[in-house]
Amino acid sequence: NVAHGLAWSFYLGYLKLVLPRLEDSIAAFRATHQASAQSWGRGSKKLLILIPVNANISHKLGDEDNNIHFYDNLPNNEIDRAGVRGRVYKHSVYRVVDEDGKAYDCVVEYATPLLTLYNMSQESSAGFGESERRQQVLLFYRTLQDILEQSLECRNRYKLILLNDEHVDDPHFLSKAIVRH
Amino acid sequence: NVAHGLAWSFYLGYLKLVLPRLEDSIAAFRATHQASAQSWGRGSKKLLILIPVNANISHKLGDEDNNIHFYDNLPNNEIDRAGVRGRVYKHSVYRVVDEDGKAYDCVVEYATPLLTLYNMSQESSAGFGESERRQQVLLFYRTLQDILEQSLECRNRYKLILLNDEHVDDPHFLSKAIVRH
Ligand SMILES: Nc1nc(=O)c2ncn([C@@H]3O[C@@H]4COP(=O)(O)O[C@H]5[C@@H](O)[C@H](n6cnc7c(N)ncnc76)O[C@@H]5COP(=O)(O)O[C@@H]3[C@@H]4O)c2[nH]1
Repeated sequence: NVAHGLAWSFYLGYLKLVLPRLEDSIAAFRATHQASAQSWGRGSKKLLILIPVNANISHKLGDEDNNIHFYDNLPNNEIDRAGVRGRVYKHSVYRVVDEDGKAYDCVVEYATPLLTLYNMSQESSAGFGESERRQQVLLFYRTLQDILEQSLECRNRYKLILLNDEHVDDPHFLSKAIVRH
Repeated sequence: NVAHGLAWSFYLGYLKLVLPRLEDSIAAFRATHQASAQSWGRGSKKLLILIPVNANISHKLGDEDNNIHFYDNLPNNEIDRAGVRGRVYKHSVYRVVDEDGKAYDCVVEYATPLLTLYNMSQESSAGFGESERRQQVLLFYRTLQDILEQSLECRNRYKLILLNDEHVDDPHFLSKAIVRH
């Protein structure tokens, strides 16, 4: 079950490492980005993790919804990992505008393992078709939820945002989903 | 089968992205590290990927074998990925000395997904025990071999080094294995 392993990999190889450092990174960022004080107040100090059920992931959130603007990156975290010295872990900060024009600053990204699920469903030799992909995304979501709820390192430091594909024709679907959280 | 998904993830989310750029990164590195001209000649322009069957991965190769010295990192590759702007992909260059004292410069690292296999085998809720781990490492190795042999992007740009655990008491086991390749 591919999704099970990818959820564990996402937790053990990423969230468990970066979530404990997130609050400090945001504090350092706010110290050097005074202009964002008000919108952080409205925003979130958690890592917002987007999980679209169709695994259709964009590399640039601003391309998906023009109410979302890349603001800047959090400071880099460098960690020695498996022979790579100072491997860099970073997150991007986005300013999201709601329908009344209020700005919210938040740290948001897609769950990268969904790219693997998407690409595997396109490669015939991977043994995994488009029809199974949606099931695997939901299994990834449920498994990740269970793991994170048991994790002391990650508690209260993240929010999983499951994105249905019913309103994909709404140009502000993504910003609304983020603001709702 | 966790190993199957991790091998595909390692290919689709990492090797397929970084191996096509490796030759250019090494050329840029050699231009700024003139002192390494001779040892690169003896060394390798491929990414050497270490796969220990016991999944026992160290974060610093120099700690494993004092004939291995961290030299420097290749230039960073920055790629926009799933909402993270300019996610950094980098590799470390090591100088490896053989038993006659000759130096070889090479780009070498452990296969990161083995850390996930190792950590999963330690977490009781992951449903995966120490006895299955070795089997999963070998399945990871075979699956990765098959995928890479079919890949045009990766052809001739990597070398998989399977490390048995019989000679772990030899302090120069790792450097000898690397030099052999
Ligand atoms: N050596 C090495 N250097 C890298 O830069 C790197 N980037 C990825 N990988 C390995 O390739 C595979 C595919 O990566 P993907 O990004 O889909 O999943 C990643 C991704 O969803 C998340 N993650 C890890 N590092 C980062 C990061 N820096 N930024 C965002 N997400 C990350 O956590 C998962 C597991 O990571 P690793 O367990 O380190 O191994 C990965 C994985 O086996 C790497 N391996």
